[in-house]
Amino acid sequence: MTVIAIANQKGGCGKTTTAINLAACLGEMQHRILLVDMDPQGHASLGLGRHCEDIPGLYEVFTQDMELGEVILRNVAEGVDLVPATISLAAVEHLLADMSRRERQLDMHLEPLKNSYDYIIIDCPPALSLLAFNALRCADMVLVPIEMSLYSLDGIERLQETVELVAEKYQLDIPLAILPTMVDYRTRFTRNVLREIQEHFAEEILKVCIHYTVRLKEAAWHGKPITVYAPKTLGAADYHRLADEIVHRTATV
Amino acid sequence: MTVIAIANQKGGCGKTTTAINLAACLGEMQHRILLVDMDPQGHASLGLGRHCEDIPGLYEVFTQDMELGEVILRNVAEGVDLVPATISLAAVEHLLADMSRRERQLDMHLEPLKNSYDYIIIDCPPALSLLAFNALRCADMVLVPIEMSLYSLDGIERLQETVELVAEKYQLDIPLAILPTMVDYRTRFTRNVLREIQEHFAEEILKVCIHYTVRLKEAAWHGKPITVYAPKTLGAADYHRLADEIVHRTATV
Ligand SMILES: Nc1ncnc2c1ncn2[C@@H]1O[C@H](COP(=O)(O)OP(=O)(O)OP(=O)(O)O)[C@@H](O)[C@H]1O
Ligand SMILES: Nc1ncnc2c1ncn2[C@@H]1O[C@H](COP(=O)(O)OP(=O)(O)OP(=O)(O)O)[C@@H](O)[C@H]1O
Ligand SMILES: [Mg+2]
Ligand SMILES: [Mg+2]
Repeated sequence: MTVIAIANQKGGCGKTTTAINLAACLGEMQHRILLVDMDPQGHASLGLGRHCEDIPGLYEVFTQDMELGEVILRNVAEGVDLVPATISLAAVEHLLADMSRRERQLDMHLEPLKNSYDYIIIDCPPALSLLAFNALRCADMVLVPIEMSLYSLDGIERLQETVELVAEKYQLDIPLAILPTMVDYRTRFTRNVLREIQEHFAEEILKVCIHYTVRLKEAAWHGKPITVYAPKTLGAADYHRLADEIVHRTATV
Repeated sequence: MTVIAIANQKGGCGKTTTAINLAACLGEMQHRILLVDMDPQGHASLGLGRHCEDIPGLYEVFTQDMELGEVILRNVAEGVDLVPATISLAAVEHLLADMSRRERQLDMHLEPLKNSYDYIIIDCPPALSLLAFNALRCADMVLVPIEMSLYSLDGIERLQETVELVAEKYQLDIPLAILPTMVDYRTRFTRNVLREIQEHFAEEILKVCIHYTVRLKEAAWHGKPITVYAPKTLGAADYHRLADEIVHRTATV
């Protein structure tokens, strides 16, 4: 069983898009997947066509009102279950702050479920908040989507420092895997930034890149993973390739 | 004097890009501009070529160690001063939480400066956090950049509710102005989403749209506003048009 946190404090770099489509691809490979929406925006839920405002989610779990198993939505995609998020999750930040073991809350709630899934994928909010720390604390790997820009490049070093902080504090080893997203090979600027990132982070960068394709935006609009909405397109092929590379990298975990 | 908060909890929709380039355009129109970087990522500072890790910024102001006037960087662009942000600003969330009048801290620090500027522009982090509330609390207008997607559309209603909450609590009137960004007119999907947004939010939407153009990414990479990096391009023209529309809308404030 492998826990993958999809994190980057830079906003809009493809975290949710990657969480949904990686989960869907792994599910189609007959792995059992739990997708955890840790972002109060609730976009991993929305992107799978689930409007979760009026149902219990992670907030009720952190407030000890319900078990994690009780809020899971089954089969939101082939082989994929979902722990939904609602806006009330934003209030958890203050709630957790006063708890003992405040960074381990998610880990503790996931513990009883670890035997029922092959992969647990956690979509993180765009911040190095307590919610994000909870995700890092139980991660076997941190997948970092980055778009091609100065701001994204700037954020990686800071994220690396934060992950190292969490790893040292709890004597863990949490490898980082960097995933270039929204890559438009037609522009020289993008190719130059990609090369810069490949040089700076040669050890962490994945072989696969996700191309910029409007099909991925359309898929989210229709509440479906790309593998269902447009299975024969570049976006679907890229995410299948990502799933293969993740399975290969985590096989030894 | 008008305070404009550039806010949207959706990540990566062009908040920082809009803050920098709107400030630069207003500065070239001979208005006196103060750009306040309220995002711990510090990208409004970085996008103007300033690496601020080792200098005092908003964190030192909120901890009462320095006056706001003491941390201002003068003339980062024509007619534009900057209040920089560093990563330590992230710690302010917890610091403010225990203060009385915790949502008014920024307003109180800006008070003595209000006569020295025509516009104060605040770049917000991608969250409805205490930092963002501080910006909303002192705003005369909230400018909401949105990219063309389901996730962006979903976030606007929630942001509207939050702004109304702040306005009611303090008996203020804080108009919202919606700015479509990264608009690629070549795809049918984008044109459909744009039409949907124009129908849903007919009152709040601005006349100007910012086109998708890689020139804006390049400008940030070189630490310059688009008006300096590529003044004769579409990106610069769009932001000049935005500045005109903002001046027109706020003339009566
Ligand atoms: N490869 C891609 N090609 C084209 N558009 C993409 C691609 N990946 C993501 N997008 C679009 O870019 C926007 C940002 O992506 P997404 O919301 O997944 O990022 P995020 O990191 O989860 O954002 P946030 O920081 O708000 O959580 C969305 O509109 C999404 O549909
Ligand atoms: N009109 C545009 N055309 C092309 N690229 C753009 C445009 N506006 C912004 N970008 C790029 O899109 C990315 C996101 O923009 P930006 O960082 O300004 O958004 P943000 O809302 O401030 O993000 P965050 O939520 O992390 O604060 C950046 O790489 C930026 O250079
Ligand atoms: Mg997201
Ligand atoms: Mg920003």
